[in-house]
Amino acid sequence: SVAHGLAWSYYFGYLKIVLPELINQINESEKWSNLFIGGELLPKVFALIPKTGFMVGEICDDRKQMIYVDDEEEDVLPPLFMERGGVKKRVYRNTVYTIKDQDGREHYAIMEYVTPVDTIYRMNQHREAGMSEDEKDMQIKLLYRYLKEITDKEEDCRGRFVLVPISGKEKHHELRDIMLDALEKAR
Amino acid sequence: SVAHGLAWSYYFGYLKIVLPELINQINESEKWSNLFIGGELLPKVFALIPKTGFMVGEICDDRKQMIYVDDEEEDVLPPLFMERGGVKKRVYRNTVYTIKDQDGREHYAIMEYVTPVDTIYRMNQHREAGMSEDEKDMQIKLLYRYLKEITDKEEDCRGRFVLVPISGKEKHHELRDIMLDALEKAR
Ligand SMILES: Nc1nc(=O)c2ncn([C@@H]3O[C@@H]4COP(=O)(O)O[C@H]5[C@@H](O)[C@H](n6cnc7c(N)ncnc76)O[C@@H]5COP(=O)(O)O[C@@H]3[C@@H]4O)c2[nH]1
Repeated sequence: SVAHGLAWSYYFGYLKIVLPELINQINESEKWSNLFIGGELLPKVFALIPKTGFMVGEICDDRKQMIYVDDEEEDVLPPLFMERGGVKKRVYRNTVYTIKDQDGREHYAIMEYVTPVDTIYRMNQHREAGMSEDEKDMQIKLLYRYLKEITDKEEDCRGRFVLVPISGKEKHHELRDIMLDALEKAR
Repeated sequence: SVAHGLAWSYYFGYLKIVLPELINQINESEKWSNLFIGGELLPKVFALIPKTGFMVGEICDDRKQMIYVDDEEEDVLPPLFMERGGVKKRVYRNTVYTIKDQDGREHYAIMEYVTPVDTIYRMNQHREAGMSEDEKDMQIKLLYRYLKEITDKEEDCRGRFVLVPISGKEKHHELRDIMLDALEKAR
């Protein structure tokens, strides 16, 4: 099925490459290696998977009040360069988000969307790809299930990857609460 | 099917992003904009799809006699930065390969492998993914067919993408001849 291929693709072509190197990328950044040592940054990727399949361009709220990238220079972790299939210096990188709780205290998390969910969303939107609304819902559910299974079992993922299911319709404060909750559970 | 999802993923997550910008990336490089104007570099991506699914790490022959990257600095085209699903400054970039013919004359082509073929190959290698040898062959054939269909029809791909089917077992001089042939046909 579509979801089966996309889940394995995400594992072989991304998680297997990036997760084992995560601590090294963190340690290459002075700001983040300090926060890592202090226990304030977990060496884990929190990956949002929206039920609607809708992947935003940007997670941040623009007024930097709830979830945001504080410093565009420092908060994008140093890149990992790899050659993949003839593409020299292909770049893999993660971004650290700042999450401000209701008391104004700052928390940190490496966050991003589960990219393959965007493929499913667009296949449904694009008539030529021939995927109905019901099939889209089913494939997203399957994608979640397959990824959960793969990342729980595979050595290079365990303890480094947290799937965060969301509706895809959350406002910023709701996303913040979901993330604070996920961070709590992940410690 | 697996191939169906991977083909659309390659289109929505890569070709749709990169191909419309290809001429701009070429023009940002002094070396390559000159060779483009002179008709020696086609603004097309030549994408190898091996029947075995085996994707090499590096296309080059190390003695730089047949297919190689001449200058690691200049031959990797300038990067395209995009934000995708919360990953800030995600990098997309292509590499120009030099292809030396039997008379020692240099030809140029933007080359790489069709990365999703690697997912299929690894699914077959990895027992948990449950893909047999026969299924693998079928999925690679389907991947080729779907990609041919998508890139012939979609506006943002037409004239900018050339699928180059290979066995996956070629020696360097055989790959060179295949590429010289493909370049000829693409003019
Ligand atoms: N968040 C995130 N950051 C990344 O750097 C990244 N790289 C890959 N992926 C996701 O992992 C999976 C496997 O990737 P693969 O390379 O086999 O296929 C990729 C690859 O064939 C092609 N592609 C995408 N980006 C590039 C790129 N920069 N260079 C070459 N090819 C690329 O288009 C496919 C789909 O890409 P995405 O739809 O972005 O999601 C991929 C995919 O779900 C990423 N996800």
